[in-house]
Amino acid sequence: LIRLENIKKIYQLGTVSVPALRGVDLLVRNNEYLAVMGPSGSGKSTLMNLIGCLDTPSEGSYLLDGEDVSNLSDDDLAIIRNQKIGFVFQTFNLLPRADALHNVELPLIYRGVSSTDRKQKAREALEKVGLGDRIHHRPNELSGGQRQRVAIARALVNNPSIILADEPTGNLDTATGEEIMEILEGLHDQGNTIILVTHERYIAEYAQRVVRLRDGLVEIDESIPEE
Amino acid sequence: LIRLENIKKIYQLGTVSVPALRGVDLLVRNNEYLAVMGPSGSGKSTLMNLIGCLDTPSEGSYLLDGEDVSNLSDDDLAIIRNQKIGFVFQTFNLLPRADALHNVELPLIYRGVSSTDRKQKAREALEKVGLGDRIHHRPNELSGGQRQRVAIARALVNNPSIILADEPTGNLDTATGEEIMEILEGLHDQGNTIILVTHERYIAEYAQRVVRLRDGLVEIDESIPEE
Ligand SMILES: Nc1ncnc2c1ncn2[C@@H]1O[C@H](COP(=O)(O)OP(=O)(O)OP(=O)(O)O)[C@@H](O)[C@H]1O
Ligand SMILES: Nc1ncnc2c1ncn2[C@@H]1O[C@H](COP(=O)(O)OP(=O)(O)OP(=O)(O)O)[C@@H](O)[C@H]1O
Ligand SMILES: [Mg+2]
Ligand SMILES: [Mg+2]
Repeated sequence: LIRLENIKKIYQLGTVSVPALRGVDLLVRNNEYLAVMGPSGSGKSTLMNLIGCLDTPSEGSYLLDGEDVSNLSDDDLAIIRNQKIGFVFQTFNLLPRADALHNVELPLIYRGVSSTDRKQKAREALEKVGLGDRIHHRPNELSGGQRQRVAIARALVNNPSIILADEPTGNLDTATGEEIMEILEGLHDQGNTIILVTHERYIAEYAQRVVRLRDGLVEIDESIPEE
Repeated sequence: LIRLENIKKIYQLGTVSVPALRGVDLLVRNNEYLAVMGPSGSGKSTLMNLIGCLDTPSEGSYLLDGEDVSNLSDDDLAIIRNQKIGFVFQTFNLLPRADALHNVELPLIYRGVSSTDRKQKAREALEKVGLGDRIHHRPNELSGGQRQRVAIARALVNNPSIILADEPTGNLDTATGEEIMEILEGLHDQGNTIILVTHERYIAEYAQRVVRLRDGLVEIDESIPEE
């Protein structure tokens, strides 16, 4: 499903080059459940942005469903992102002037869903993450963990087959974090593919496999034994 | 040092009232080390904003060092914040167009420190959190955990006697999180007062006492036995 070969990403800041990824190989099959871990600054979000077609590598190839992503136009990439990929950003990236409901509606608007249908789907997605009574709050009228849950609801509302979640429980207490993990567990059981970045051991344990980055390279890539 | 009595905070959203804090009593002595925990949306950040003089309660009283905070002007509050309190925000709140060095310099500029001195102090604060090689990166050129560490460096650069940290390790891998906790440990040993919000057990264990909120009220307030 996802095949990354010798992926490099170098950020250019004036005269300074920052090699965020220095040659990453990664193969992810359909319906796998992967946890990405590693120190702060090791390249996890950069890797997620590349997998999620939000950015392009400096070198290397990325085949998504057999298709070479680097050959696609921006419009094609936007369609793929909208139809196949649900992305929970590490820093949420919500529209500050729109309320929770409207933020979650956005992927449905892009897909051309009717106004009545998308309001209902967005409401249901928010209820699922425990925010049914916060749908008209804007991001600055929500707690940190509530904003994170709006970002999660938005990522899931289009029923994507690939879910990329960057620290989805970083701002959530343990109990709420486990509710979110239950939702992801259900989506995995339905056949979807899940890649999540986390620094918390108990969250990584929901996955079947852990890939650990260090300094822009894969340090460890191994299955988690089932219990 | 910090005395909160019957503190209430009600947010008004049009016709809807959101009671974020519903009568909180809290006494914190000089040099205490307190962890605040509780479910997402239970009022932790609201409480921190009130303690940090960033917001005022709807009801109840707040005495800081024996002084009634509700009687102070905005200018007085700003001076107290700058001199006494270091605040690490849950969502970092960095200036997007300023680099890390300048973001960390801000509290020193406000205090009137000379340009040479403050550049040096800001640089040292960033080195202390492991970002010596990122001082000219702007927030969008930093990883999530690096932005969080810039926010931490900024909170500590003025040597505040009260440190309020809202989920300071939420975006940090365990090893980097422990480095930050070591810094806080050192500051506590020097006689400062630390209040941190966290949802992670192993972070709370650095504190001497845990206050647990639920639905805007204190549910538990107890010491952590020393080991
Ligand atoms: N400006 C606001 N207007 C209306 N409601 C608000 C506002 N800010 C916060 N709230 C509400 O007040 C409640 C408490 O928010 P607060 O940010 O203190 O929670 P928290 O305990 O820090 O949560 P988290 O762990 O998710 O960060 C939440 O239910 C939130 O929706
Ligand atoms: N736009 C950019 N320009 C320059 N350097 C960047 C940029 N974005 C990220 N970096 C650098 O690339 C490296 C990897 O960043 P990335 O966000 O992938 O790390 P991460 O593993 O997600 O870290 P964290 O756990 O802290 O979120 C970091 O050292 C960061 O400073
Ligand atoms: Mg990251
Ligand atoms: Mg909060």
